Amino acid sequence: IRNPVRGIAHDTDVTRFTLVAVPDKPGVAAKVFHAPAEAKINIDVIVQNMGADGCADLSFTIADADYEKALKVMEPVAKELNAKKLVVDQNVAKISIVGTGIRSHPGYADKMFSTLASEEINILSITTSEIRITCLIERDKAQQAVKALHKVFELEKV
Amino acid sequence: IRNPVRGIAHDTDVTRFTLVAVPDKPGVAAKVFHAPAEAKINIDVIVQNMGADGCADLSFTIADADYEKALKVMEPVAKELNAKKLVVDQNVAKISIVGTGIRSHPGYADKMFSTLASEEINILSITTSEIRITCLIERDKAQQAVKALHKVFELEKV
Ligand SMILES: C[C@@H](O)[C@H](N)C(=O)O
Ligand SMILES: C[C@@H](O)[C@H](N)C(=O)O
Repeated sequence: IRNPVRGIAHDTDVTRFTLVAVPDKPGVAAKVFHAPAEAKINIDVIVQNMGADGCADLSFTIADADYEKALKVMEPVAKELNAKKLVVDQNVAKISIVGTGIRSHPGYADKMFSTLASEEINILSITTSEIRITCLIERDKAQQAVKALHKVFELEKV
Repeated sequence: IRNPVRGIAHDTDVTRFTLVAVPDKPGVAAKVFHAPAEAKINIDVIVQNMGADGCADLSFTIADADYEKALKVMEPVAKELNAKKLVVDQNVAKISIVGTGIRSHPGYADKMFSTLASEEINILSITTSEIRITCLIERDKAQQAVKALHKVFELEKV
């Protein structure tokens, strides 16, 4: 039976911005993402999880080269929204397992997370789609993560 | 020029589980997702954003029909991890804009979020992939959201 995981993707050219504790009400996400859109900054992963006490954290990733530009654009936005803080993390990398079978196979997330756990690699963020499970991890752990995942998912290194 | 957004997808058969404030260290995500994998529960969207004070929130969505089964499986896990709480939200729906052009067009997230904002629909969660921007919103707002997004992205209702 064909391996539902067809590859491991990784990207170390990743900088994460997080606006911590912005108001969790209509219009806030629009305000946050209008600024980088106007500045034509390419945004990759956007993450917002469940809020608490009327606030939520909004994160997004960009290429390292856009850091200065994004900081300039996001600092005033974070202020206007009264964000608790604006956090920038450049020590991140994006690791994904990719395959058409992923979502219908309940064990894949478990398998990916267990593999990173046994390598003692901390998972900083998780998002999924029908064909991909994506984690952010520390940048210096990227090669180790890719190697371990290739082994566990029995893939030829591509 | 072809419309990079080829459709609006929505799903109202969505229940969200969130383990609030679990330890943000290796092995935790694996522990959380091992249990539903063993119980063969199909998991759709997984979200984890940046942690704080050594803890992180882990969320996932399932079909409404799996609620009882998932609750039975997750309650002990939440206890063992000393989660601050286990939150279940059944009043959610998943709305996505789908299209191959999405990630390379900086304005799409802004456009989607602004549309929901002008409908006064609160965005409860956000995740993205190369071809999709997905939001969780309140279930009773799903039809209104789909209608508004179809209009804004100039799509034939499918
Ligand atoms: C936090 C942000 O997503 C807010 N809930 C909004 O709808 O814009
Ligand atoms: C919170 C959880 O993802 C943890 N960081 C882990 O690596 O398992």
